[in-house]
Amino acid sequence: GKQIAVIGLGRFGSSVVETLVKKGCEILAIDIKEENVKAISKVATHAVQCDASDIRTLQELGVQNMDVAVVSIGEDVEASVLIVMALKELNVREIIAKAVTPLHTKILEKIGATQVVYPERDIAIRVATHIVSPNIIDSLALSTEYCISEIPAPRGFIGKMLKDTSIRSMHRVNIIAIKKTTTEVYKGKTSIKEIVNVAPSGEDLVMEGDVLVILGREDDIEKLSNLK
Amino acid sequence: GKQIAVIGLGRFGSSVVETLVKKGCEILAIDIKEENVKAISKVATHAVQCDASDIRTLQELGVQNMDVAVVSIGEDVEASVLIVMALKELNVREIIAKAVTPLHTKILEKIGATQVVYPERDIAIRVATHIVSPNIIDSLALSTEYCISEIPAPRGFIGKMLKDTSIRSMHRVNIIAIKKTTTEVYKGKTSIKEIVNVAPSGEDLVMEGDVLVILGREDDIEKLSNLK
Ligand SMILES: Nc1ncnc2c1ncn2[C@@H]1O[C@H](COP(=O)(O)OP(=O)(O)OP(=O)(O)O)[C@@H](O)[C@H]1O
Ligand SMILES: Nc1ncnc2c1ncn2[C@@H]1O[C@H](COP(=O)(O)OP(=O)(O)OP(=O)(O)O)[C@@H](O)[C@H]1O
Repeated sequence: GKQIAVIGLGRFGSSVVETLVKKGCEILAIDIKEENVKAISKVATHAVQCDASDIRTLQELGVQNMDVAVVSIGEDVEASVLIVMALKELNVREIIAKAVTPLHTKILEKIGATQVVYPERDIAIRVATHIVSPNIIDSLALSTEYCISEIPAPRGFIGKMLKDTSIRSMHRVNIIAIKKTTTEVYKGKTSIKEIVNVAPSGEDLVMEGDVLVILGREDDIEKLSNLK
Repeated sequence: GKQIAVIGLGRFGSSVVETLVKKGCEILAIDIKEENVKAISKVATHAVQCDASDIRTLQELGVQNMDVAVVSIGEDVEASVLIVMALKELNVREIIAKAVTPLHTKILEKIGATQVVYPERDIAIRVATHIVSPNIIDSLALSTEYCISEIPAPRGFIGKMLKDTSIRSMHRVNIIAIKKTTTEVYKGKTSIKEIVNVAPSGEDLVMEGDVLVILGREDDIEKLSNLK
């Protein structure tokens, strides 16, 4: 398995450690504050208190042997930059760094981070997109124009067979899959089951509550999702 | 257009304001600190300095007429909870609140937030997934078992026609689209163009650099992405 170091155990760093441990990875968790090291030690394979901006400290910890290092330091931009530079010098192949401003993002990319993440911005974009397009449940962008989106079946489709919805000819999107939700009540307990039809045919009937998984241009998907 | 209030102008709140303004929305931006209000005033339609946990202040600002309110206050969990409760009392239909711990998430849901986001955790999960499955470029989860993912064309597929890859019979995934990247050099300038083939046929040839957009069970996609 990969050898992974996570430096900086704030909310983001700790979440990265927890998720990786759940996935069965061995983690070296590093923070300058003792209480953060203590808090993560129940979860991480190894937890060490030290100043990670000192390259000799990183060498003593064997960080040069790591496949991946995640640097999650926000407030102290200088420290985050020094640490990424030290990791680059130690030839750590994959350096994932968290940025807290657009300028911080550019600097980290320039000095050798192989991937820069900016959580607050990425999720802010997702929230803003949801506010503006509330009928688009989720999306995967394939390119600047095409994406795959999940939308609730438009009202006008309900009760129709797929081949009678003109989804491709008129609405210009391809239907990839249909998600149906079935609610079962058994001995007073309600269980919700999602069934994904991954090979939809023209004869399939669109029902209330169905979610259509469609592929098309972003603006065509937007129009279809806003259909009354 | 929707009337939107964003309360709390830290990194997340400011990014939400900036993205919504870019999308053409009118925003009322609120923060208790004057410098944050000043910083956002170049961007937001209206920017007001006040303590948003006072329901009468929110009423004076007309927040009860808003369609959506975004509450982005992290450090002061009590303030974030009070503000969500005030918004609920004012009958704001959509209340999106940012949480900073799993417990905070539960509390916000219980007291009336219609959507709770936890940016550090969501992006930490994405980063951890990328570390563990580096050959999965991006994914859209359709259900607990099925997802749509983008993977680089496995080496063994290159030079083959789709119908000769056994992608469905042996690898158990459906190919939804193929992304090809073309690099053009014109007058010394290199431009990269992404072409999405949204109707792949059995006769299509898989080439070096292609990205396959596939639909299948998560574990089958994982196996295919790790094929040598
Ligand atoms: N030189 C350093 N060496 C090791 N750890 C450090 C160093 N400087 C800061 N840290 C640690 O990094 C962690 C994250 O830093 P900080 O809280 O500034 O980032 P943040 O981006 O605001 O965090 P969050 O992930 O909570 O959003 C803190 O726990 C801090 O103790
Ligand atoms: N009662 C309040 N009324 C209005 N604004 C407030 C109130 N309490 C805090 N704020 C503002 O909310 C903003 C965000 O708060 P804070 O920095 O605690 O959250 P955060 O989650 O750490 O932020 P970030 O989005 O940067 O991660 C701050 O700018 C702060 O001034």
